[in-house]
Amino acid sequence: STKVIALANQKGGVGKTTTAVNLAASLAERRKNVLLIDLDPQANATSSVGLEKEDGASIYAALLGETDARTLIKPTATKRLHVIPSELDLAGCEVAIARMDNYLHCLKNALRPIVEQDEYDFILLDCPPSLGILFMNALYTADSIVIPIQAEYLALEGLSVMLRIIEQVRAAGNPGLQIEGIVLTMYDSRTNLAQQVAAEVHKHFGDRLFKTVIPRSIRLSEAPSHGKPITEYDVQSKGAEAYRLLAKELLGRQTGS
Amino acid sequence: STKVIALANQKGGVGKTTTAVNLAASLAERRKNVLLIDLDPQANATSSVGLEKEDGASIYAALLGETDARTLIKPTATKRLHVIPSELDLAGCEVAIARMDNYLHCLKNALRPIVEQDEYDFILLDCPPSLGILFMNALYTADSIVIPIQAEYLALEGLSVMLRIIEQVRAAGNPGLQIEGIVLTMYDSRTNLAQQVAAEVHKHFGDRLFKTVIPRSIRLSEAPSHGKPITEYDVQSKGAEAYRLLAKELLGRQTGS
Ligand SMILES: Nc1ncnc2c1ncn2[C@@H]1O[C@H](COP(=O)(O)OP(=O)(O)OP(=O)(O)O)[C@@H](O)[C@H]1O
Ligand SMILES: Nc1ncnc2c1ncn2[C@@H]1O[C@H](COP(=O)(O)OP(=O)(O)OP(=O)(O)O)[C@@H](O)[C@H]1O
Ligand SMILES: [Mg+2]
Ligand SMILES: [Mg+2]
Repeated sequence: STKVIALANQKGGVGKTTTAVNLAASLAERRKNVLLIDLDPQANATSSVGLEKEDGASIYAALLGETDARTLIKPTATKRLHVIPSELDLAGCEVAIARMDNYLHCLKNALRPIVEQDEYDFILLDCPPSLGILFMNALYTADSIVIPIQAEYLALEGLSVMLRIIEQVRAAGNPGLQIEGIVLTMYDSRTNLAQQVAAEVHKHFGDRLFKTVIPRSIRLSEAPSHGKPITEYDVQSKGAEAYRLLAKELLGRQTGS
Repeated sequence: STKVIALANQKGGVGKTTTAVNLAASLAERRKNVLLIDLDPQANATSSVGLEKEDGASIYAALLGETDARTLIKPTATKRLHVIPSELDLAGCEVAIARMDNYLHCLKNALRPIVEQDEYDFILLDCPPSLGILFMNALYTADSIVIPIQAEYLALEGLSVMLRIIEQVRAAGNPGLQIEGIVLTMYDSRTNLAQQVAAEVHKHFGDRLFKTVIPRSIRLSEAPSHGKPITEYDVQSKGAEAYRLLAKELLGRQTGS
C-alpha cells in the first residue's frame, strides 16, 4: 500500500524542502518507488530535482477537479523518484479553493486515483511555510507527518503551534494522522542554543524525535543549484550520509517492516 | 507623514522577523515613532518583543471591519516602539477574507485611521512566509518593501518570484509600491556560496541592495528567547551594530531627509 507523508512545519526555512528531496532520493536508492509532490508555489523542490517550472504543470488543475493528477507525474534523473512539480500559479489556487464547499479535501480527492493504483511505496508532500489552505489540505491527506525543525528558539516556539494544528486536524477530518517523527536539521553541535533546543525537544517528544540528526553542511545548500539531490551531488558527504541514515530509520519505523 | 514598510519575502526563514523587530527597535532608538504589526500567525515578532499571544488581540477583527485597529495597539518595553500583536487565529482569517469582495484591501482599510492620525514615522509590517491573502494585503498597503534575503541559492531563486509579484501588485492596485531595499542576512563571508549570491544580487539590483549586511550571529537568534530586540539584549554585539547601521542607511534614503 502507498503511504502519504507530509513534510510540514509552518515555520519558514527549517529544511522542509531539503528533507523532502533528499529523503525521497534516499528512499529511491533503497529501491522504494517514491512520488514527491511540490505543494509550495516557490517550487523549490521542483528545481532541486532539476525540473523546470512550467505553466499548467502543477497540481492546481487536479485540485479543482479539472484534470487527473496521474497525467501530471514527471520522472526525474533519479531512478524510482517521480515528481508532480509546482509553479507560481499554485498560489492563486488558495482563493479558488477557499470558495469551494469541501475546500479542505481537494488534495485528498485529487490524489485518490494515484493512491488506489498503489504503484508508489511513498508519496512525500513538500509543504509551503504557512497555515493556509494548501498546507491544511496536506494535513487532511497525509497518513503521517515528518516535522523538520531547526535547533533555534523561534523554531521551538513553532513546534507547539504545529502540534495544536495536528490535534485540530485529527479532530476535524483526519483522525488517523500520526507524527512519523521530528528531525533536527542544520544542526551545529558547537552552539549552546542548539544543544538546549535539542534537549528540550527530546524531553517533550522522546522517541518521536528521530535519532538521525542532519548536520549543517554547505554542500546541502549547494546541491539545489545543480538540480540534484545530495546523494548524487556529493555522494560521500556528511549530508548524503545523514539522509541515508534518516531513510533507513524511517523504514525501520514502519509497522511490520 | 507615516510611511508603511513591509518586511516581505515569501521564502521562509530568511530573517524577516529578525529584521522587522531589530530595525524597528533601532529606528525607535533614533527617536522615530514606530508601530510594528505582526501579520504572521506564528507570532514570532510578538514574542520577540516580549509580548504574550492573546486570543482576540491580533489585527483579525480590524481586517473584518469589526473593530478599530487603534484599540489593538500595545506598548512594548522599548520606548517609542508599539506593536499590534498576532495570534494563531489570524490563520483563520484568510478563508474569511477570501470570501469578501474587496479581499485585497482589508488591511489598507483597517490601517487608514492609524495612518491618517499621523502619530508614527514608520509602520513596519512583519509578513508571513507565503503568497497568501495576508501577504498580498501587506503589499497592497505598503508604500515600500524591504526584502531580507539569505545568501543561499534557493533564496536567490525566490527573489525573482518576489519581483514578479511586486510588478503584479503595482499593476493591479498599488502603483506606488517601491522597493526600499534588499538586505543580506545571516551573512557568512567565509563561504563561496555566500559571496557568489551577494555578487549576483549586486549585479541585478545595484543600489537597491543595502550596503549594510547583517552577519550571522548567534546572539541574534538568542535574543527572541529573552523577548528583547538585540539593541537591548546585547547592546555592543555585531548584530546590534549592524541593525543600527541599517536604520541609519534607511533613514538616509528617505527623500528630503
Ligand atoms: N543541513 C543543512 N545545512 C546547510 N544548509 C541547509 C541545510 N538544510 C537546508 N539548508 C539550506 O537552508 C535554507 C532553508 O532550507 P529549505 O529551503 O529546505 O527550508 P524550507 O523549510 O523548505 O523553507 P521554506 O519554509 O521557504 O519552504 C536553504 O537555502 C537550504 O539550502
Ligand atoms: N543574522 C542572524 N544570525 C543568526 N541567526 C539569525 C539571524 N537572523 C535570523 N536568525 C535566526 O534564523 C531563524 C530565521 O529567522 P526569522 O525567523 O527572523 O526569519 P523569517 O524570515 O521571519 O522566518 P519565517 O519565514 O518563518 O517568518 C530564526 O531562528 C532566527 O533567530
Ligand atoms: Mg520549502
Ligand atoms: Mg517571520
